[in-house]
Amino acid sequence: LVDINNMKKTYVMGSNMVRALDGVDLNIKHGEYISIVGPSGSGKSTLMNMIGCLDAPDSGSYMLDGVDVSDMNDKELAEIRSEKIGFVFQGFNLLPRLTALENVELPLIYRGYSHKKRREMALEALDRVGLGDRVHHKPTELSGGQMQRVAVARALAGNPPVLLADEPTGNLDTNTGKEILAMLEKIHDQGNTIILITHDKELAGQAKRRIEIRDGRIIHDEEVRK
Amino acid sequence: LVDINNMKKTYVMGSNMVRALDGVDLNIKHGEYISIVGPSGSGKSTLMNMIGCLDAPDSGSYMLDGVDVSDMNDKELAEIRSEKIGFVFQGFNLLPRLTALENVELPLIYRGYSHKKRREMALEALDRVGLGDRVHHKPTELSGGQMQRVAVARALAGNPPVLLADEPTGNLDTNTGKEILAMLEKIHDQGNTIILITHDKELAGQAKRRIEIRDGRIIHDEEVRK
Ligand SMILES: Nc1ncnc2c1ncn2[C@@H]1O[C@H](COP(=O)(O)OP(=O)(O)OP(=O)(O)O)[C@@H](O)[C@H]1O
Ligand SMILES: Nc1ncnc2c1ncn2[C@@H]1O[C@H](COP(=O)(O)OP(=O)(O)OP(=O)(O)O)[C@@H](O)[C@H]1O
Ligand SMILES: [Mg+2]
Ligand SMILES: [Mg+2]
Repeated sequence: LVDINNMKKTYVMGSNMVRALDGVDLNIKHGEYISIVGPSGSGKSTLMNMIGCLDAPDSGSYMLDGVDVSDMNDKELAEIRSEKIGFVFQGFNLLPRLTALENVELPLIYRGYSHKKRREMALEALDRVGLGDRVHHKPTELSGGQMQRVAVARALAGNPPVLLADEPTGNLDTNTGKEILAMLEKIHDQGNTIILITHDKELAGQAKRRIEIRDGRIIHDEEVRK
Repeated sequence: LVDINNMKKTYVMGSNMVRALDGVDLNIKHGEYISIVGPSGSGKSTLMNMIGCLDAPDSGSYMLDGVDVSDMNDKELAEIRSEKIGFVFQGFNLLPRLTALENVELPLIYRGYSHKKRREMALEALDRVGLGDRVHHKPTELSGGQMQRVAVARALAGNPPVLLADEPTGNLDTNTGKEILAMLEKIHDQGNTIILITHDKELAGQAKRRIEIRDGRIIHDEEVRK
């Protein structure tokens, strides 16, 4: 699924160079359940954005399902993002003027579902994350953990084959976090691929393979469960 | 310090009533170290915003240091917020066009510190949270956990007698979170008051008193440590 070779990303700030990714090699097969861990600022979100085609590296290659991502045009990239990948952003990235329901429906519009079908899928996803009674609230009318759950519902609603989740439970109490964990287990059992950035030990423990990042490099990469 | 009686806050959404705070009684003395826990959406941030004078209840009273908050004018409230209270917001609330350093200096400007003194205090606070090499980055040039730490530094820089921290470690790895924990311990030892909303068991375990909220009501309130 993912084949990344010697990927680098450097930000230049005046005379400073921030090496966000400093030579990353990564190979991910379909159906894997991977956790990415590491200190704050180590490059996890940057790597996730590359995998999700939201950003481009300065050097190195990225083959997604056998196709070189750097050869794709904007239209092809947008198509991949809306059809193949569900993304839970670390900062949620909800649209402030849309309700929870409209936010969750948004990716489904690009996939061509009927209005009736979209509404049904979005309501079901919001119900799954425990927000059935908050569907018409806008982001400013939701608690921090509720906004986070809307972001999760939006990523899951279209049942994407690849789920990229960046800290999906950072604002949730233990019980609600466990419900999200169970949801991810189920999605993985159905054959989907999950790549999860998390600081939560329990969530990380659920994954089958654990990748540890430090200073823009992968320092450990091992199978941890069968 | 804080004396809250039968506080209520209800949001009306069409025909729905969301009782965010449903009759809260709370008494907090100077120098206490309190954790507020409870499920996502239970009313923790709403209560914190009331304590920090950022919001006003529909009914009930709030005496802060013996003065009725509902009697205060905007100028007095602003003064309290900038001089007595340091606030770490759940959503960070950093100004996107200012650097980390400028964001941390902002509350110090209102307190009348000289330019030189402000810069010194802000640099020291950023250094304490491990961001000494990120001071000129804007929020979009920082990782999620780095933004969170800027929010913590901004609250601590002016050494406020009361610290209100809403989920200050949700985006941090365990080690960085422990450093924030140690910082809070130290601030408390110096005699300051800390009120902390957290889902983190370790952070909650550090507090001396634990308040549990559910559906807008306090269901437990007990001393847990000496
Ligand atoms: N402006 C609003 N309009 C309607 N409902 C609101 C509004 N603001 C908050 N709420 C509701 O009030 C309740 C309490 O919100 P609050 O932010 O205090 O929860 P919380 O305990 O901090 O949750 P979390 O742990 O997820 O941060 C939530 O159920 C939320 O949906
Ligand atoms: N636009 C930018 N300009 C300069 N530096 C940047 C920029 N974006 C990110 N960085 C830096 O790149 C590094 C990696 O950032 P990234 O967001 O990938 O970290 P992370 O591992 O996700 O951290 P966290 O756990 O705190 O979310 C950070 O040290 C950050 O300061
Ligand atoms: Mg990140
Ligand atoms: Mg909250």
